[in-house]
Amino acid sequence: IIEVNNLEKEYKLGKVSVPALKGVNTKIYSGEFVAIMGPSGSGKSTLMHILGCLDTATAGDYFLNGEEVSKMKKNQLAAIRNKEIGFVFQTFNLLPHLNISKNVELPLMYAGMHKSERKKQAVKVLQEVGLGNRLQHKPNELSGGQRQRVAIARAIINNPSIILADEPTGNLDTTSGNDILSIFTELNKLGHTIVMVTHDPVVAKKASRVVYIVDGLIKDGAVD
Amino acid sequence: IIEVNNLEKEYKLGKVSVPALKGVNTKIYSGEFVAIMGPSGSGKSTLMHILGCLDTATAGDYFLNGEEVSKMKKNQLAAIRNKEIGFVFQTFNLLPHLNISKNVELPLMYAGMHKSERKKQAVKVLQEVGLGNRLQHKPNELSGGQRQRVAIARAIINNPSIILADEPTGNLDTTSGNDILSIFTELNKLGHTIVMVTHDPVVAKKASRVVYIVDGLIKDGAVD
Ligand SMILES: Nc1ncnc2c1ncn2[C@@H]1O[C@H](COP(=O)(O)OP(=O)(O)OP(=O)(O)O)[C@@H](O)[C@H]1O
Ligand SMILES: Nc1ncnc2c1ncn2[C@@H]1O[C@H](COP(=O)(O)OP(=O)(O)OP(=O)(O)O)[C@@H](O)[C@H]1O
Ligand SMILES: [Mg+2]
Ligand SMILES: [Mg+2]
Repeated sequence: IIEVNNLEKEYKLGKVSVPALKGVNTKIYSGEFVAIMGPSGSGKSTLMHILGCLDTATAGDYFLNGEEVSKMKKNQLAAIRNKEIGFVFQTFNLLPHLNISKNVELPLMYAGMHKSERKKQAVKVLQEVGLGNRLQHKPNELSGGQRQRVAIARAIINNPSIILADEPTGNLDTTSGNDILSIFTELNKLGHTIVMVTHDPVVAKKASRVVYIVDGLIKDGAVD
Repeated sequence: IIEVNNLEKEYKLGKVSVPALKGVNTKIYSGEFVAIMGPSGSGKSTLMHILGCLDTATAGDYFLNGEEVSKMKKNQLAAIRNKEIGFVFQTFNLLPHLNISKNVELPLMYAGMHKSERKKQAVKVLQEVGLGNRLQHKPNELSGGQRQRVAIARAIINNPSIILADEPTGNLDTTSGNDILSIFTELNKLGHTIVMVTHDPVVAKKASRVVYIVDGLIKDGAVD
C-alpha cells in the first residue's frame, strides 16, 4: 500500500543544506500497524509528511496504492489527503479560532457531509477520546493532552484507510495513552493501516512491527 | 521556598466556568527535585503557570521565598520571573522569527548581559542539549524534540534558582530524554530547585518525590 524507494529529503537554509532523509526504503502493507522509532531529529516527521502527501521528496519514489505520488496532479493529491489519509501532527495544528467540535468537523466538510450529520459525528468521536465535556472550548482553552486528543479525533473522523500518527501519545498520561492505543488497535482490527511514530517502547509493542530511523536512514534492529 | 494554600483556579468561558484547581495545598523546599504527575486535564500546567508567576489564582495564597505573591507589584513579579524562575513550557513558546541562538539569549538580555557574552552562553547551553549544529535554525526548521530542547536551554541559561519544567521530555526519545534528565539532576545537585511535570514514570523516578494531581486536587499515593 505504501512503498518508498531511495527516498531523499534535503532542506535548504540559505547556503546550508540539511539532509533529513538520505535514501529511505520501506514497504508498508495494507492492514499493518507499524511503529516508527528513532532519536530526536532522525527524520521521522519528515518521512511522515512525505507519506501523508504534505511535502515532496528531493529524490526517490513514493508509490501509494501502486501509483507514483510524485506524478499525481494537485487535485488528485488533495483528494487522497482528504479521503484516504488521516494525519495526527506532532504539533497538533488545530485552528485556534474554531472550537474543537468545528475543528474536528473539517475533514467531513471536505467530504461534503451535511452540517447536522457532521456535528453528530464530531460529538461521537470527541466523546470517544474523552472530550465530550469540552465541545465548546477552543484549542487554547484546553490542556496539552486534550489538544493532542482533538488532533487524533480529527484524524480518524472520516474513517481514512491510512492513519499516520506522529507521536500521538507524547502529551498523555499512561491511562489516556492506553485509551488512544485501544482506539488505534480497534481501527487496525477493522482493516485500517496505521503508521505511528512513537518514542515510547510500551506503545511500540502494540504495533505489529517497528521500523527504526537513525540519521535519515532505516536501521535494522533496536537502537536507542 | 514554594508554599501554596487552598489554591483555586477557575477559567471562565462565557457562562460556563471550568474549575481547574479546586484547593491545592503543597510545600516545596529549597533544593528539592519534585515530579508532578496526573491524568491529562487534571490541572498540572495550570498549577505550573501560577507557580511561575505567569498566571494568578482565583483564590488561595502563594508564598514564594516567604513573600505573598498576590501582593507583589508588577515589576517585582517580572524581576522574579526573569531572574529566579526558568520555565519550560509544554508548548515550547519559542519566538518563530528568531533563530534558536537568539531565542535562548532572551533571558540574558533581560539580565542586561552584553551581546558577546550572551552569544557565548547561548552557544554553550545549546551544545549542552545537543543542538550546537543547529544554531542558525529557526524553530520551524527543527524537529519537535529539537524545539523542546531549545525551550529547555532557554529555561536554564541564566542559572535560575527554581526550574519549572512542564513535560520536558514528552517529545524526546529515551536517550535524549535521559540526557535532559542528567542536566536537571546535575543542576539539582548544585542546589537548584526543580519542579517537573511528567507523564513518564521512569522520569518521575529521578525526582526525590512525586506529587499527584487528579481533577484539580492533590492526591496521596500513586494514581493512573
Ligand atoms: N524546515 C526545515 N529546515 C531545515 N531543517 C529541518 C527542517 N525541518 C526539519 N529539519 C531538520 O531535519 C532533521 C529531521 O527532522 P524531523 O522533524 O524529521 O525529525 P524527527 O525524527 O521527527 O525528530 P523528533 O523525534 O525530535 O520529532 C532534523 O535534524 C531537523 O533539524
Ligand atoms: N484557558 C482555559 N479556559 C478554559 N479551560 C481551560 C483553559 N486552560 C485549561 N483549561 C481546562 O483546565 C483543565 C486543566 O488544564 P491543564 O492544562 O492544567 O491540565 P494538565 O494537567 O496540564 O493536562 P495535560 O497533562 O493534558 O497537559 C483542563 O480540563 C482544561 O480543559
Ligand atoms: Mg518529529
Ligand atoms: Mg499540561
